[in-house]
Amino acid sequence: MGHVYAIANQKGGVGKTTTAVNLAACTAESGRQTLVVDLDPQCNATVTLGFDRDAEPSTYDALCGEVSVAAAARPTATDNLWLVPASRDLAGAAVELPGLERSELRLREGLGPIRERFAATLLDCPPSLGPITVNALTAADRVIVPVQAEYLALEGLVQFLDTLQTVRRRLNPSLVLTGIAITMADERTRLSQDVERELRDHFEDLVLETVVPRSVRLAEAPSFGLPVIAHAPASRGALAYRALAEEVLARG
Amino acid sequence: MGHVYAIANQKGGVGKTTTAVNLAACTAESGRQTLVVDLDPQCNATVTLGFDRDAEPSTYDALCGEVSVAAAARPTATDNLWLVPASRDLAGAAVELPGLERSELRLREGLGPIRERFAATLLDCPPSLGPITVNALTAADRVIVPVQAEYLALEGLVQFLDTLQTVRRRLNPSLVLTGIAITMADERTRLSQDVERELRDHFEDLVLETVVPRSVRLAEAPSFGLPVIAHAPASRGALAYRALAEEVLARG
Ligand SMILES: Nc1ncnc2c1ncn2[C@@H]1O[C@H](COP(=O)(O)OP(=O)(O)OP(=O)(O)O)[C@@H](O)[C@H]1O
Ligand SMILES: Nc1ncnc2c1ncn2[C@@H]1O[C@H](COP(=O)(O)OP(=O)(O)OP(=O)(O)O)[C@@H](O)[C@H]1O
Ligand SMILES: [Mg+2]
Ligand SMILES: [Mg+2]
Repeated sequence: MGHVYAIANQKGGVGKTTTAVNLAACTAESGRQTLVVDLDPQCNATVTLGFDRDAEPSTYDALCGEVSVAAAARPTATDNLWLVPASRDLAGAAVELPGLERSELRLREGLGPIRERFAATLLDCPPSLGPITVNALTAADRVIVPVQAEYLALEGLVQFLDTLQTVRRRLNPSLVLTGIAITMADERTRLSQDVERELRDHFEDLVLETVVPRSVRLAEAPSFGLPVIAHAPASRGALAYRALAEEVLARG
Repeated sequence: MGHVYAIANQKGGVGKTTTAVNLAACTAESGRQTLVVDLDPQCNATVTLGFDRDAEPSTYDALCGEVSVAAAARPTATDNLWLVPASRDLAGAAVELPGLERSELRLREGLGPIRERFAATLLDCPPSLGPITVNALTAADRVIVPVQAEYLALEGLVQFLDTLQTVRRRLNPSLVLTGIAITMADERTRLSQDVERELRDHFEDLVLETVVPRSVRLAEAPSFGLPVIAHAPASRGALAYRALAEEVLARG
C-alpha cells in the first residue's frame, strides 16, 4: 500500500519542486514505483524531469475531469519514476475549481484507482494556499513542508500549519504531517544556524533530522532535465536527498 | 508626478519582497515620499518593515472597497517611507475578486487619489499570476521583474512576459517594463554566470545593469524589521539596492 505525499508551503522558492523531484528519484532508485504529480502552473517539476511545458494530457485535464490521472501519467528517463505533467492552463484552475461540484475532492477521486500502483506519489504544490494546494492536501496521506533556513520562511510556517489543521478538520482527517524539511541550509552563516535552532526548539521532532545543504549541483540539475542523483550522484545534494528519502520512508 | 511600480514574478522566492522594500527604502532615503503596498497574504513586506501581520485597515480592506488606500497607508520607522500592510484574508481575495464588478480595476481606482502624494509607490506581488497580480499590473505604470540567477527562474520568465503582454493589451496599455533585475547572484558559480549571460543575450537592455549579489545581510534584515540600508548600511546588499534605485529612477 503506497502513500501520497503533498510537498507544500505557500512561501515561494523554499525548495518544494527540488524536494518533490529528488525525493521521488531516490525512492525510484530503491526500486519502488514512484509518481510525481506537478500541480504548479509554472511546470517546474515537469521541466526538471526533462519534459516540455504544456504536454498533454496534463494535471489540468485530470483535475477538470476529462482524463483519469492514470491516463495522464507517463514514464520519465529515470527507472520506476513516472510523471503527470503540468501545463500553463493550471493557472486557470485556481479560479475555475471553486465553481465545480465537490471541487476539493477532485484530485483525491482522480488518484483513487492508481494509489495501489505506486509505492509513493509526490504532489508538487504551487506557492499558495489556494484551491490547488487544498486539493493536494485533501488527496494526500502525508505532508512534507520544505522550509528554507531563513527568517521569512520561518515566518510563514505558522500560517501554513494553521491551514493544515483546517484541511484536516474539514476535508481529510487522516492527513499526517510527516515533517518539516530544512532546505538550502548554509551552515557557515549565523542566520541559518539560528533558524535551524529555532525550528527544532519550536517544532521538536516534527523537524526532520536530515538537513539539505545549499549545493549548486541541485540548482544546476534542472537545466539538464535530471534529478540530482543522475546529474551529480556523489554531490552533497544527492547524499542529502538519499538520506531524506530514507528518513521519510522510515517515518511511514 | 510619481510612478507606481509593480514588483512581480510568479516564480517564488526570487526576491520580490526584498526588492520592493529595499528599493522603497532607498528612494525614501533620497528624500522622496515613498509607499509600499503589500499585496501578498504572506504579509512578508509588512513583517520586513516591522509591523505585525493582520494590522487593520489592510490592503484587503482597500481592495474590497471598505476603505481607501490613503486611509490604510501608515508611516514606517524609515523617514518618508509609508506602508499599506497586508493581512491573511488577502488569500480569500484571489477567489472573491473575480466575482466583483470591474474587479481588475479595484487597485487602480483605489490608488487614484494618492498617486500624486508619493514620488514612488511599490506594489509587492504574491508568487502567482492570479487576480491580485493582475490588479497590480493594471494599477501600475511600471513593472520590475526580479529574477534569481538560476535556471528555474529563467524558465518562468517567458511565461511572465506573456502575461504582461496580455494585461497591457486588455487592461493597461501604458504599462512599461522598467526592467528585469538579477537578484541573489553568486558570481563564484558557473550557473549564476551562465544565467546572467543568457538573460543579457536574450533580453538585452531590458535587463538592468545593477546585479544584486547574494548577501546574508539582506536575509537577516527582515528579522530586525528593517530595510538593509538601516540594518547594514555599508553591506554589499545595501550598496546594490542604492545603485538599483538610482538606475530605476534614471529610466523614468
Ligand atoms: N539545496 C539547494 N541548494 C541550492 N539551490 C537549491 C536548493 N534547493 C533548491 N535550489 C534552487 O533554489 C530555487 C528554488 O527552489 P525550488 O524551485 O525547488 O523551490 P519551490 O519552493 O518549488 O519554488 P516555487 O515556490 O516557485 O514553486 C531553484 O532555482 C532551485 O534550483
Ligand atoms: N540578495 C539576496 N541575498 C541573500 N538572500 C536574499 C537576497 N534577496 C532575498 N533574499 C532572501 O531570500 C528569500 C527569498 O526572498 P523574498 O522573500 O524577497 O522573495 P519573494 O520573491 O518575495 O518570495 P515569495 O515568492 O514567497 O513572495 C528570503 O529569505 C530573503 O530574505
Ligand atoms: Mg516549485
Ligand atoms: Mg514576497
